[in-house]
Amino acid sequence: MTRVYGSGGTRVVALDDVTVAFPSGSWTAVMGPSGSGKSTLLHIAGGLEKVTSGQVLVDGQDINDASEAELTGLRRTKVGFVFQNFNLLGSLTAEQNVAMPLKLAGRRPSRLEVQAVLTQVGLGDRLSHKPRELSGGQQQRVAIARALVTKPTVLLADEPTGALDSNAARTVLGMLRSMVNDGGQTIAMVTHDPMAAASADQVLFLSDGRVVDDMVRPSA
Amino acid sequence: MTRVYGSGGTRVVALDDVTVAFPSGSWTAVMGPSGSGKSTLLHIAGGLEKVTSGQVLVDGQDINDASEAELTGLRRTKVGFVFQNFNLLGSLTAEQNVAMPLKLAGRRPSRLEVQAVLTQVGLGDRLSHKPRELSGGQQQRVAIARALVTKPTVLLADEPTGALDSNAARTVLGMLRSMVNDGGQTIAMVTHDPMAAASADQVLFLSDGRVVDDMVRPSA
Ligand SMILES: Nc1ncnc2c1ncn2[C@@H]1O[C@H](COP(=O)(O)OP(=O)(O)OP(=O)(O)O)[C@@H](O)[C@H]1O
Ligand SMILES: Nc1ncnc2c1ncn2[C@@H]1O[C@H](COP(=O)(O)OP(=O)(O)OP(=O)(O)O)[C@@H](O)[C@H]1O
Ligand SMILES: [Mg+2]
Ligand SMILES: [Mg+2]
Repeated sequence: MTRVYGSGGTRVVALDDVTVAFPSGSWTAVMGPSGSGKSTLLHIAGGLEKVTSGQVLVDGQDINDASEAELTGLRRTKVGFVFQNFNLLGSLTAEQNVAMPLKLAGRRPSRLEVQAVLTQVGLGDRLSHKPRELSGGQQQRVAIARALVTKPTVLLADEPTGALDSNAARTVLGMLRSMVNDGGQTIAMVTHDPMAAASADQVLFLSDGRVVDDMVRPSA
Repeated sequence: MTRVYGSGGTRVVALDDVTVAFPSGSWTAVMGPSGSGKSTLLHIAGGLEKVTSGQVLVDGQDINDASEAELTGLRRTKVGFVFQNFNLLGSLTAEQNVAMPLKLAGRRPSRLEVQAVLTQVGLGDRLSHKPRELSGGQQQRVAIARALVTKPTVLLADEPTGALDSNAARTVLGMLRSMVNDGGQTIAMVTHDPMAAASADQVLFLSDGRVVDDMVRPSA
């Protein structure tokens, strides 16, 4: 697949004839320099952006031709997304932000379920705080809890430990690992942190919009 | 100094009787778990927030009693700030965002000056891109360029390499080091990255709003 932004003077080839696969039930890390196309790759894999040319197959179906309604359905049930800039709703509390995807999927959110996932990321005592009453790392953990609450088959996470100290990062990475091992979770995670990449089963390296290397962990 | 947020059920003591000094002409790193008070400390040092009790001395003057006009003057000329969430203006290009502090300080921004600092952070070819046309790491580097363009005596940087790959981070840290060594720059930098902390002259550790440790680099 290829993804191009703009035209003329500000034309940028974000992804240049890239072919990658995120195997089901396994954890893939994506690394590469700033501006190399990592976020773009994740947005396309999650149906948030269209490709300029090429195919995007999810469970065998090409989602690039899917209708907006089909894509919304996909995003609400199959795919959980942790955005690089968190994308929390400023007027809602941590609890309401995490409950939102459940409401959007037409389910009645149970307080217990929402509180359980916030406690898992270490924020059980912050349910009623709004994003501006939380530190950067706390906001990021709310964003992680929100992506996991619908138990999506695929988790797409864009630098999910970027704002976390090493202890908080280890907690989050441990959670993800047990989801892969015990629950067959599929994960694609962008990261700049070698410790986070070391938790994955394979690592892809992007540079200037191309895949330049990949590594499989011996134990994977 | 002490800083408390909220009251009753959501009362949080962000900083608890903290005494720290950021020596002039030297580089201090601040580390600590997510939610330990690092950003709050930086906001107070830069006159962006008031303390609940205690003093904040900049060049011998307690800025906690300063008027809004005095604080604005301080922020426009003496202090450069790199925010944890970048705080770029979405409707402006990279070049316009970087020129903004010069305009606010009443100076006519020279294109050459603005382009030079953007080139220094590796974005000489992105002058006319708006924040949403830039990757996370590129946006962070625009925020760094914007904080440096007025050549402030004190730079307060909140996880300035958080969204950068290790090469881009090394470039930024190298720039800051030569500003300290050659220009007598004073820097206070929050970071979770041990490589970034290793570039500083001393490191403070915060936990639950208190200073729990500090380390001075042998060569400092
Ligand atoms: N406006 C606010 N209202 C209420 N609580 C706040 C507010 N701002 C910060 N806090 C709380 O104060 C504490 C310190 O926050 P601060 O942003 O300084 O943390 P931090 O050390 O920078 O964390 P991180 O590494 O996650 O960025 C946190 O527990 C946070 O939830
Ligand atoms: N909407 C857009 N318009 C124009 N260019 C864009 C747009 N979005 C991204 N780009 C460009 O596409 C390239 C890839 O961006 P992407 O966000 O995927 O990078 P990244 O690898 O995630 O970087 P980072 O590590 O800094 O987050 C960058 O050069 C960026 O400037
Ligand atoms: Mg990115
Ligand atoms: Mg912070």
